[in-house]
Amino acid sequence: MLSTIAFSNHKGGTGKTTSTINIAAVLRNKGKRVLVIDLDPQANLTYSLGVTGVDATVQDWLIGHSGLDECLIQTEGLSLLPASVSMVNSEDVLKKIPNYSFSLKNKLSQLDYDFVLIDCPPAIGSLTRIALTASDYVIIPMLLEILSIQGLSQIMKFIKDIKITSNPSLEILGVLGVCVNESRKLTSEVLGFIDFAYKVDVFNNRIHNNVKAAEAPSFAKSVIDYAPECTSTKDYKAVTDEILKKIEFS
Amino acid sequence: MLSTIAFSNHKGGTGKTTSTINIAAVLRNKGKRVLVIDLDPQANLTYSLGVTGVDATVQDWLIGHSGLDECLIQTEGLSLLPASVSMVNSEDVLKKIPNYSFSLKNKLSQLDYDFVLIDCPPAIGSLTRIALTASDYVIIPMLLEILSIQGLSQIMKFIKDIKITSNPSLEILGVLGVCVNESRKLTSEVLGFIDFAYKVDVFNNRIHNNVKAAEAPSFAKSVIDYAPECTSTKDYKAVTDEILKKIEFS
Ligand SMILES: Nc1ncnc2c1ncn2[C@@H]1O[C@H](COP(=O)(O)OP(=O)(O)OP(=O)(O)O)[C@@H](O)[C@H]1O
Ligand SMILES: Nc1ncnc2c1ncn2[C@@H]1O[C@H](COP(=O)(O)OP(=O)(O)OP(=O)(O)O)[C@@H](O)[C@H]1O
Ligand SMILES: [Mg+2]
Ligand SMILES: [Mg+2]
Repeated sequence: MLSTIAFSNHKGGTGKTTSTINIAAVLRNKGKRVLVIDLDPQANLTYSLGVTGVDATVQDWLIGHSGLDECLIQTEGLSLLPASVSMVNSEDVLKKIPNYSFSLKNKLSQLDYDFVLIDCPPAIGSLTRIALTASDYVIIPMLLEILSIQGLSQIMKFIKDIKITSNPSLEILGVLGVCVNESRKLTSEVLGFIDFAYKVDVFNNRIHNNVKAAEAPSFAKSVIDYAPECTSTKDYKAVTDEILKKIEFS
Repeated sequence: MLSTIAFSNHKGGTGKTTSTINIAAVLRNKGKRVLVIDLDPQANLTYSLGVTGVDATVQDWLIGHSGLDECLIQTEGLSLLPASVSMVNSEDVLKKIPNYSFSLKNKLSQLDYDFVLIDCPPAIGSLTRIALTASDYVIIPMLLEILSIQGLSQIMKFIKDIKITSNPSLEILGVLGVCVNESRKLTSEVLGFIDFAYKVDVFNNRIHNNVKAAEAPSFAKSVIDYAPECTSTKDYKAVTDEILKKIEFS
């Protein structure tokens, strides 16, 4: 039973990439077959898995320029469809495909995994559109700060538009607090505001601020593999269990 | 003597917006006439200055759809050319202008300020291209973390391309460390790596992690006005003095 989950937020630096790689690693450790897709020209997810010098990107696969076997990379027990900075031309390139919004959805239907996790760029554009059109669920990672609330507003409008135009069954699994410092007054104020102003679930578990999560990419590993006992690993395990419960009952 | 400075980084959440508003406020307090331009469809800068319900954006002005008087807003002692989420269509809209890369440069030549500060989106696209083409200087705000190094690499390649194709006199004023925690080993490792791997100046002064900087937007003020005695204010004053020295001797 394939579940496709997008990690999306217009706001930059909210833990989209860090959440994609770490939730993927927890699922892998539970024996799930996981494909991660890097849809960001920054290619942080690709880099975090130790992959450099990418010739064939996920965009090349989508436009039919390269076959799956040329693009797909096995790394750290995960399958990866990588990105590279060549994808900064995505607005021009992808829109040439007829019905481009559905390009990823159509291609994914040929694949066989338990979970597909999609890392989105900090932009409301064609890459995020194809990710959300292809997904069963979207998780919105965010810092619990003021400017993040503006980003939440924008991504939720965009999700609403996607549900109307190309994917009525897209479900928001929830807002995921990332890099959280519980002792800040700002943290509880932002949570209270989200509760008051938005009809959206917020994950009970949060990912706390922990330098191990920021160090892991230089070891080309998830923090789950780099520091199995640290707070970030415990946090991501708890969040992944919460995701599995939500999916089970959705 | 007009100095135009872009705050740019492909990486998300690196303090581009926070640096634009706070350095603008410090310059204003020194009696400079400052125009800030929000070139990000997220419109965080616009929001941080208490401006909502924007009808005419900087993009409308650039494409000749609205006059300067319809777009320009006076707020907190600064002039602002605002953004809104309508600018997510910038790739399509701007590229219709002949020689679009020069659109901002040409329009700015009619204006009379001491400083123009441009807040860029976390993207290497048409908005960042017009910003860098119009600027004398670029500052690269970054977190001192691993994934930021990848962003630095990408933005420096892009700056090199801009210098060749549209703005040979563009100068990198420097990399600005933002949200810095000096006690982390990661901080000094990243600084050491930048020093070793890149021919780029790094500001001696850094902006340290301080919750006041994150709280300020909810008061529609710069942190300079919101919390004049806090660490972030002292940091931004020191950085602004460093900018003025660098410009004087460049
Ligand atoms: N729990 C955490 N604790 C400390 N640092 C973290 C944590 N999660 C992520 N980081 C760091 O914060 C920065 C931003 O995280 P990340 O790159 O995952 O965000 P993003 O939303 O994918 O950013 P972008 O919008 O640029 O794609 C990175 O340097 C990352 O290593
Ligand atoms: N010195 C600081 N201390 C603590 N928090 C900070 C500091 N500077 C910025 N922040 C917070 O960090 C987050 C990211 O900052 P900011 O929005 O300025 O980055 P950005 O590079 O403009 O992001 P984007 O790529 O989304 O445009 C914001 O919530 C901001 O309030
Ligand atoms: Mg990312
Ligand atoms: Mg910004």
